[in-house]
Amino acid sequence: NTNIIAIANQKGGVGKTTTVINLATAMAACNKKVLIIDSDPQGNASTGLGLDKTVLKNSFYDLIRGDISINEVIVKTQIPNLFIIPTSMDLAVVEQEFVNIEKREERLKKEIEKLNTPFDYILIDCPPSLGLLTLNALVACKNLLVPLQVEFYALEGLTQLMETVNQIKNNYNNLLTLQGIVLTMYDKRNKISELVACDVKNFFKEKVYKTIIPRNVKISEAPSHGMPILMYDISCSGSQAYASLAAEIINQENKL
Amino acid sequence: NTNIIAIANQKGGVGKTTTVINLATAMAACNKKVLIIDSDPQGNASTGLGLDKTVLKNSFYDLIRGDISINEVIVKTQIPNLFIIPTSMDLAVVEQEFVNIEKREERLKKEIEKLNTPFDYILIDCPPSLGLLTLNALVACKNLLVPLQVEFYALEGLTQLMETVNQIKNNYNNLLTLQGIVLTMYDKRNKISELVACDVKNFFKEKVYKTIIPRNVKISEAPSHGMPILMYDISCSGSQAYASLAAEIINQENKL
Ligand SMILES: Nc1ncnc2c1ncn2[C@@H]1O[C@H](COP(=O)(O)OP(=O)(O)OP(=O)(O)O)[C@@H](O)[C@H]1O
Ligand SMILES: Nc1ncnc2c1ncn2[C@@H]1O[C@H](COP(=O)(O)OP(=O)(O)OP(=O)(O)O)[C@@H](O)[C@H]1O
Ligand SMILES: [Mg+2]
Ligand SMILES: [Mg+2]
Repeated sequence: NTNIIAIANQKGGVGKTTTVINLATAMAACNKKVLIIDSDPQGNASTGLGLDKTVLKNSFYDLIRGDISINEVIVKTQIPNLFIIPTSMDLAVVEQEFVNIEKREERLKKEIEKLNTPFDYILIDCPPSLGLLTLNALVACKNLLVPLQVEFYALEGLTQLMETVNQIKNNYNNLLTLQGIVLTMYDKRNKISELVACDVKNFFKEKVYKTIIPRNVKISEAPSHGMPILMYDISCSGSQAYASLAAEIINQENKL
Repeated sequence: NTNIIAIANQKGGVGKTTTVINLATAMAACNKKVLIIDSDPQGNASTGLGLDKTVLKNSFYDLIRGDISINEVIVKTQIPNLFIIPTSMDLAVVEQEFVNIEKREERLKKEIEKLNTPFDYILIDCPPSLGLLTLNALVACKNLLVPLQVEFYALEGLTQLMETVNQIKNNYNNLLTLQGIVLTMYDKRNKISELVACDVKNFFKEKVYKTIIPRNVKISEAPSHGMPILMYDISCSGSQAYASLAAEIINQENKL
């Protein structure tokens, strides 16, 4: 009964990694058992949680190649109830390596099915592209969460993302549904923020979470200390927002 | 004697497109003839200059497939001296289509060699990945310009980018050199900005441009009007910064 959520958007720098780390931490604080899968070769989710990528024994790369079982590659984080499958730089070559491999888009899905430990949530961090790694996440997941930076260019990419999701739903994963869109880096002083927020709410209606993540300097400071925002500064607006988003998502489940 | 510059960084949202559009406009204002090549399937450079991607006759996709000559796909922009090869969404499929094609990394380079019109500068906007499209840009160019957002995660990606550049220099394009690093979205109120700026200057020394692009709300408003910042609001700090960057790059050439 695990809810597997892919956090994806091919537009870069919209807050995918920040949302994965902080939403997962807030869910873990609500006593949910959470696994983060870092499928971005940049490995920002691993670093942002304080892992040293240079000393990793195993990583997501070994998992997707089939060299190691999912139960051996999961590591604890410093947060109770929160675990991670970390990634290292060698993941960058996987797109070239997997070119002629059968069913290359299902490798992550097949691995997740072998999990021994029950998790309440699995959150998959995706790279800023619609290539093989994001495809694997969208095939393996049940729900898609889209962080959307309230900026003009970010709005433009949404149509392309939704088209890709429909293709995947029709060809690979008929379970895939849009769980919701979370607006990020909202800045009251920037009139574009309100324009984009209105556009998105008009189009996607109740799919847009009520919680809006504000632009908050503390959020961008936390990763340099290897901590999620809820650990770095629990009282700031960023922490409050991610805690409220976690509550909204958990309550959304209870209603279903 | 054209200076072909790739603007690349696999980290997303660091200001690649914003730098391409506004640097190109500032160079055109200095009476340089400039061509922008939009090789990002998101097509933000095309939209940010006011082009309607849905009515494009031809695009970068047709060029890289070899269906049209480079001299036929170039269009004027509303800025004198500034031209663009626009892109549309269908470019997203090129990574899959080109999988088994010979010398697929040299296609852009081969096309640029056929140009009839002399340009002073060619600026290539890249997607946030180190895949085939960025590879084509790095093989075709003479210089690399790296926009670096002054944020912790952006710093992390720099090592990976430099490793890729060395590989390309050794295997495909021995002309490729790092022209410079431009710090973007600098915010004096954010202590990370200064930390990251110091780190980068210590490591890359004179390769870091003196001009630093400040975080400036007007820069994020301009694309929604289909205009570069120098057209949208010439007096704001963003315009001044990109004008000063253009001067710095043009003077760098004169010294060589
Ligand atoms: N609400 C926020 N307020 C301030 N800064 C933020 C906020 N959310 C994210 N950031 C910062 O903005 C940058 C981009 O965020 P992040 O790296 O999470 O985006 P991403 O979508 O994962 O990027 P990529 O596309 O490269 O994977 C980071 O430096 C992060 O610290
Ligand atoms: N100096 C700045 N001040 C304020 N906003 C900025 C600045 N530079 C860029 N932006 C905004 O930040 C967002 C990211 O910039 P941009 O899209 O140019 O980055 P990118 O690296 O091209 O992203 P991608 O990786 O998706 O291609 C855009 O919405 C842009 O308008
Ligand atoms: Mg990320
Ligand atoms: Mg861009």
